Amino acid sequence: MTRIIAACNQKGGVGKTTTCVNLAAALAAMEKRVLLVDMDPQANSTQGLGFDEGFDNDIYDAMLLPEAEVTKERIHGFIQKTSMGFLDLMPCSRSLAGLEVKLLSEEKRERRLSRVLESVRADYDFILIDSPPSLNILTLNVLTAADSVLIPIQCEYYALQGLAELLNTIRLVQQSTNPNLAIEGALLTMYDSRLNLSKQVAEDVQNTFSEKVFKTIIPRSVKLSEAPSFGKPVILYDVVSIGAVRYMELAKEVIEK
Amino acid sequence: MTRIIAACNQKGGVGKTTTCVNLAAALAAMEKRVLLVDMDPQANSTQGLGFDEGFDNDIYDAMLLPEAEVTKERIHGFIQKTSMGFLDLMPCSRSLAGLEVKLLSEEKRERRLSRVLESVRADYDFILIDSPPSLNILTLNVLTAADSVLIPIQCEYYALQGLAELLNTIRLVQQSTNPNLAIEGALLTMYDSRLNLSKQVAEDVQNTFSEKVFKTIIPRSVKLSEAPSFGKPVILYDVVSIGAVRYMELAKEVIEK
Ligand SMILES: Nc1ncnc2c1ncn2[C@@H]1O[C@H](COP(=O)(O)OP(=O)(O)OP(=O)(O)O)[C@@H](O)[C@H]1O
Ligand SMILES: Nc1ncnc2c1ncn2[C@@H]1O[C@H](COP(=O)(O)OP(=O)(O)OP(=O)(O)O)[C@@H](O)[C@H]1O
Ligand SMILES: [Mg+2]
Ligand SMILES: [Mg+2]
Repeated sequence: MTRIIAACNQKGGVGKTTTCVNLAAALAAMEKRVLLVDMDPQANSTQGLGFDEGFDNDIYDAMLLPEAEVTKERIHGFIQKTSMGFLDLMPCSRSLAGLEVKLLSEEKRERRLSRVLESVRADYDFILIDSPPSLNILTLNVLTAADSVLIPIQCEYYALQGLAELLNTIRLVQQSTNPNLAIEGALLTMYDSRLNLSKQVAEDVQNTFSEKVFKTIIPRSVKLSEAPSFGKPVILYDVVSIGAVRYMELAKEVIEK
Repeated sequence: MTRIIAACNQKGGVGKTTTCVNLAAALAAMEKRVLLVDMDPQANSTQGLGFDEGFDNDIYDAMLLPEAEVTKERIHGFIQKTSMGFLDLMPCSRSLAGLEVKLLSEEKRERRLSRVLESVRADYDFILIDSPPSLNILTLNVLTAADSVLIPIQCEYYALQGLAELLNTIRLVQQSTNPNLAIEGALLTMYDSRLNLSKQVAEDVQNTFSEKVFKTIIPRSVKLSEAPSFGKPVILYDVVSIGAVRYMELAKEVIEK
């Protein structure tokens, strides 16, 4: 049973891309068939897996296809194999930022991503979606297409402030375009056990999300921020680093849920 | 001669808000009259100065006023005094996210912020504008209203990737809505002298921006991330911390340019 999980949080720089790339690689290392979908025009997930040029066919083109052309064979033409077996990527480029204007007058514009992913859902165990730091039509498409939302929360003050707005948006989507949308969990990122601030944020998050907080906590780790410059997930860059270990633990937790 | 400086970078979490709040406070400590304008619907600059409820009148309402009503007296009704002399705030709230839809069919929609700020420009020495992590109508308004752009660059790999896109957008604005827009400079943030990654990024930024890189570098500093939870700029939270010292140095550099 395929699970489509979106990493969402409109606060910038909280670890959405880092979580998508490394959780996807960890699940693939456990021989789960994984598709990573990059829905952020910054294309950081695409870069994090080592791709850097614009593809002729990317998620932007797939979302603009007429409904009749959205078939499994056609959509697989937009998907790239990565250096890891079991891990595929649906890349994006800056042109994705132009989707908002292009879709304005279209019907069911918030379901474009959903119909693309449904056509290939059966070929994967997990589909992970990276989203931009905003609550716009791209994020609406992501929340409409997903079965559940994984919320990365940086252990910082400003990152806490935006949670109410995010939960509000999730509720609105549940009442309109995606009644089955669930919360996969809140993931604490860039945690530094030496800092009071990290402990305070962790406590607040536990109070807000209670049992929905992942037991796995991702600490601040240099290897995690170095790995993208080599175009590799951290388990291929430094498999014994704390970042690699924790994302493997997170993958186990996600599988067992 | 008033200078309107915008902090812009569509990459999330690079230090836009931290730079706006602390540079504004440092300039005010040097008895420059400063207005900080929060143009990010997350309202982090508003929170960073200790305000947390939605105001009846904020930047959203000011931008929707009919042109004839945009007068100095009227706009000062949208401006809040802060706990620091010489520092005023034009707050925002989440409703700002709705401006995009509201302005769609309006003429000169990218000039709404500019006409608001021009009405009070003479009352300040510096007007600093915090922007959201995206290149949308809000950021377009910010770039159209500004005299120059200060680009915070986090010393991380992903933060480098988005620079070409940002410089591209600045060029487009210079060719259309704001021919006089200049680059104030690139500011290295969250620099950690122990990390190769920080040194590599700093080198790349020097190569891209050459003399336009601020001599002042902002190191990673816990006091900078703790200060917002007390609703204070870092110079009021811990004036001897390295974060406070560096933002004071940055203020001097900005004044001398
Ligand atoms: N646990 C960690 N330890 C150290 N650095 C990290 C960690 N997680 C992420 N980073 C680094 O912090 C920066 C922000 O993370 P990332 O880009 O994944 O966040 P994001 O939420 O995707 O940002 P955006 O909002 O721009 O999409 C990146 O440079 C990344 O390499
Ligand atoms: N020099 C620094 N040292 C330590 N922490 C910092 C520093 N600068 C910023 N931070 C922290 O890093 C996080 C990101 O910074 P900030 O929110 O200012 O970035 P931003 O670019 O405004 O983010 P967004 O894209 O969401 O608007 C915040 O929690 C902030 O407190
Ligand atoms: Mg990202
Ligand atoms: Mg900000």
